[in-house]
Amino acid sequence: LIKMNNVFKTYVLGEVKVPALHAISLNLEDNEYVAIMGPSGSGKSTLMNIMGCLDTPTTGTYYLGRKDVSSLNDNQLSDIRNTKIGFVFQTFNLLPRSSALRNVELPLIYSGMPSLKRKQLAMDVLERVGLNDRMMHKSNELSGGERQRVAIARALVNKPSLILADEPTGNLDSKTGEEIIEIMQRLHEHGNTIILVTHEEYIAKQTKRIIRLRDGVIESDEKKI
Amino acid sequence: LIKMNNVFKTYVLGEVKVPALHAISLNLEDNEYVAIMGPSGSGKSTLMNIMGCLDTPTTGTYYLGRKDVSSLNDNQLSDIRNTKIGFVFQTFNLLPRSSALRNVELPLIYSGMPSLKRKQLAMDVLERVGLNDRMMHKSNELSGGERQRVAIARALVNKPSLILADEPTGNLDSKTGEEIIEIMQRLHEHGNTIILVTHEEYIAKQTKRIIRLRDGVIESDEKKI
Ligand SMILES: Nc1ncnc2c1ncn2[C@@H]1O[C@H](COP(=O)(O)OP(=O)(O)OP(=O)(O)O)[C@@H](O)[C@H]1O
Ligand SMILES: Nc1ncnc2c1ncn2[C@@H]1O[C@H](COP(=O)(O)OP(=O)(O)OP(=O)(O)O)[C@@H](O)[C@H]1O
Ligand SMILES: [Mg+2]
Ligand SMILES: [Mg+2]
Repeated sequence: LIKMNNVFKTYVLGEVKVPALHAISLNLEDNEYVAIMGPSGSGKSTLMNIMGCLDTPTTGTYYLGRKDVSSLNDNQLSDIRNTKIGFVFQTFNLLPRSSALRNVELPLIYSGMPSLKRKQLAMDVLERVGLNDRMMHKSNELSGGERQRVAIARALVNKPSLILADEPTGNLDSKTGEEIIEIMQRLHEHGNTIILVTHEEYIAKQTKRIIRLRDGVIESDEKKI
Repeated sequence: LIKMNNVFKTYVLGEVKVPALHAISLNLEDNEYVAIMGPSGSGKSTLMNIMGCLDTPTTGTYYLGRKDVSSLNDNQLSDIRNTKIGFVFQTFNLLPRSSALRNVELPLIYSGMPSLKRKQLAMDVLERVGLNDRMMHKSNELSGGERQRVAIARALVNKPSLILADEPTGNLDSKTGEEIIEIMQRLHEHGNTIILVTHEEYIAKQTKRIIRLRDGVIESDEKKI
């Protein structure tokens, strides 16, 4: 499903170059359940952004489902991002003055789903993440962990085959965090491919493969038997 | 230092009332080191905002240093917030297009410190949180955990006597998180009062008192001997 070959990502700030990723090569099959770990600033979100077609490598190639992503045009990329990939951002990226419900409906509006059906689907997934009685709150009228769960619900509502979740439990107490990981586990059993950035070892232990980054390189890549 | 008596906080959204805090009474002395824990949505950030003079109770009284906060005017409140309290927000609240250095200088600009001295102080505290080579990055050019550390640095730079940190390690790997807690520990030994919201038991165990919230009420309040 995912094939990266010798990917480099360097940010350029005026005269300064920030080498965020260095010689990253990896292969991920369909239906894998992967944790990405590493110190703050080691390149995890940068790697996730490239995998999620939100950013492009400086050099190197990235194949998603055997298509060379650098050969796709903006419309094709937008379509992949909205229908095939569910992305939970580290900083949520919700519309602050729209309700939780509206935020979760957005991917379904994009895919043209009729209004009654999309409301029902959005409500179902909000209920699954425990936000049944917070649906009408605007996202700036929610707690940090509630916003995080709206971001998770929005990523899942389209039932995307690839789920990229960047520290999805960072703002959650351990019980609520485990409920979220339970949802990820079930999606994995249903055939979805799940990639989680986490800094919690107990979460990484529940996945099937742990990739560790350090200073922009892959330090280790271990599959569970 | 902090005395809350029968504090209630209810948010009003049109016709809906959200009772975020219910009958909260607590006393905190100078130089305490307190953890506040509880499920997502239990009222922790709401409590912190009232303690930090960023919000007011719906009913009940709040004394800070024996002054009734509800009797203070805007200028007095602003002065307390900027010189006596250091607040690390759960969502950082940095200026996205200003550098890490500028963000950390802000409280010192407010207190009228001369430019050379304030740059030095800001650089020192950024170095202490491990951001020595990220000082000139704008905050939207930083990783999640780097932004969190800028928010921490900004809260500490004025050497405030009361530090309120709302989930300061939520976006940090465990090693970086421990370095931050180490800084808090040292400030506590120097006489500062520290209140941390955390959902990590290993962090709460290092404090001297754990207050647990559930559904807007204090469920337990335990001091270490
Ligand atoms: N501006 C607001 N308007 C309406 N309700 C709000 C507002 N801010 C927070 N709430 C509600 O008040 C309750 C308490 O919120 P608070 O942010 O204090 O929770 P918290 O304990 O910090 O949660 P978390 O661990 O998820 O950050 C939540 O259920 C939330 O939905
Ligand atoms: N837009 C940008 N411009 C310049 N440098 C950047 C930019 N975004 C990120 N960086 C730098 O690239 C490095 C990797 O960033 P990245 O966000 O991938 O880290 P991360 O592993 O996700 O960290 P965290 O655990 O703190 O979220 C960081 O050192 C960061 O300062
Ligand atoms: Mg990150
Ligand atoms: Mg909170």
